[in-house]
Amino acid sequence: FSVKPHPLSSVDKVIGIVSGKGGVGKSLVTSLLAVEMQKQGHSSAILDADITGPSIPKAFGIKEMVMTNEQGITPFTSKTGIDIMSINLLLEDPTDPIIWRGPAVANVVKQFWSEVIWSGIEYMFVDMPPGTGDVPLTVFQSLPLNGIIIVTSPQELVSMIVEKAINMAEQMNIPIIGIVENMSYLSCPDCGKKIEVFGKSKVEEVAAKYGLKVLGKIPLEPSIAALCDAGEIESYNKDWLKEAIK
Amino acid sequence: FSVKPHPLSSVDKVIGIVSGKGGVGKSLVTSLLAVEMQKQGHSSAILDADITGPSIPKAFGIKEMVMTNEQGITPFTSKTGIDIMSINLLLEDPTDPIIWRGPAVANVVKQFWSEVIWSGIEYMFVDMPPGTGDVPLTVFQSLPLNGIIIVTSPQELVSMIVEKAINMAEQMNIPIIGIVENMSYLSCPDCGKKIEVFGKSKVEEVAAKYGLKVLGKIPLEPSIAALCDAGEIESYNKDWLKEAIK
Ligand SMILES: Nc1ncnc2c1ncn2[C@@H]1O[C@H](COP(=O)(O)OP(=O)(O)O)[C@@H](O)[C@H]1O
Ligand SMILES: Nc1ncnc2c1ncn2[C@@H]1O[C@H](COP(=O)(O)OP(=O)(O)O)[C@@H](O)[C@H]1O
Ligand SMILES: [Zn+2]
Repeated sequence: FSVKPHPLSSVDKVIGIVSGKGGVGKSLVTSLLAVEMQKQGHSSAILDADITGPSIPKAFGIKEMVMTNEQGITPFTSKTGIDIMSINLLLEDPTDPIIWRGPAVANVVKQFWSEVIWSGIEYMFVDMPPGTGDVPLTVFQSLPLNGIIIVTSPQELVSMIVEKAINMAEQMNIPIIGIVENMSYLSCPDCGKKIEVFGKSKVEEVAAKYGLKVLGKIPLEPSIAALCDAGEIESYNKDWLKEAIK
Repeated sequence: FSVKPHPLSSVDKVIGIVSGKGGVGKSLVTSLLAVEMQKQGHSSAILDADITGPSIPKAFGIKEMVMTNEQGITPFTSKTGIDIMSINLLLEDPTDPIIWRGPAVANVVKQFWSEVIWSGIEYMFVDMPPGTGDVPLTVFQSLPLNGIIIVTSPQELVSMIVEKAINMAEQMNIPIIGIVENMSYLSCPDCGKKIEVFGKSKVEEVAAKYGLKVLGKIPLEPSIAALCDAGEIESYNKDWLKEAIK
């Protein structure tokens, strides 16, 4: 692997979080994994390479990144101690339609790896750009990933997209840690009915078909969307992902 | 505008359907607009340029495209008579991670415009690639769009992304017809409670802020997801978009 980390950095494991389509909750799952891991006492970090929108900075309530000191760039540290660098916070004006081609994104990601001082990190979660096209492929190639976690929603359509993500991981020779299904169902707050908005969960079948581990199933919850909008994802306290962090 | 349509083609209006992030239901809204228009007796078509996944072919139950005769390429015609061409049906193996850069997508879209015989079409809806980056911008530049419709979900985050889409349309000098909010709420099938999964709808405020028309608000409905998975979106019969088709 060509790009060396900053001399003062120490990162044990780098895990890429991928999805076929946008909007299935990949950035949310990245956030929840880092929050859970940090709560369990493992020093965690997030490298946000998802250029489709500022989901991560928004979920953690980050308005701007304070970046440099004499030794190098230091990441933003969240309320519970998670170190975060986001490509979305580099954009001058986030409402300016940006032209990010694959190589430009990969260069920024490489700089995040080689110029930022990540100190004493056990788990770094990388929020990858969605899909399996040009941009995610170049990001895959610019980081020393130890494994990937695939995020999917219950709909049938997505399982074909899951196959694309599996093919990509196999082509890059990176192990798949497992699969998380998000938006599995919604429980009515008044009468408790379990509503399967996007159809019956198929994650067990899809996981069995490809020999993957199901790391968790997260329901649709208004409180999750509200915490993301308020920048308070660190105060979410359900443990849908307890399997994942083992 | 440089690219001429096929000599035997006739298309009155071309409308681009855009969204900031993937997964807000842009392909679904494109499908419902074409279905509604066709029902009202206006001959409609869909040009699917969204490379992030086969949402359109899936929703209409299209397995393969029968393409050519001696005069040129003919689109697929759906059960209710909508003409459809999808970039997703051109891919050899949809599970192969594809590398679609901006120019490659734009070339295919230009071919769909110049080599396909679109006969007697009043409204063509173009399902644009999501976002405001390289790929959607090049597609914008390769079709004679008469206007765009922005699809958004209620979350606060998305309104910043809506601004990006507005900036893009203004830079390209294309009028914005209006904005559709999708996944506005979910009604519990047992007790009827209106659950605002992604927070209170903000579409009126966002529309007022930018002087846009609200063309419709579509709730989250399990029947919509089920019809998409079954390839039967043409049998959806609610009229959430009746404002839009005026
Ligand atoms: N389980 C869930 N319950 C409620 N809202 C969710 C859930 N998962 C995701 N969301 C919301 O949906 C939006 C899209 O999620 P995001 O993580 O940004 O998707 P992606 O990264 O796949 O594009 C976010 O704003 C988030 O708040
Ligand atoms: N209002 C809705 N109710 C239920 N399911 C929906 C709704 N809108 C979209 N979906 C489902 O969500 C998935 C994502 O929608 P899609 O139109 O593909 O999004 P986009 O084109 O923005 O990526 C689709 O499979 C669709 O069936
Ligand atoms: Zn209920």
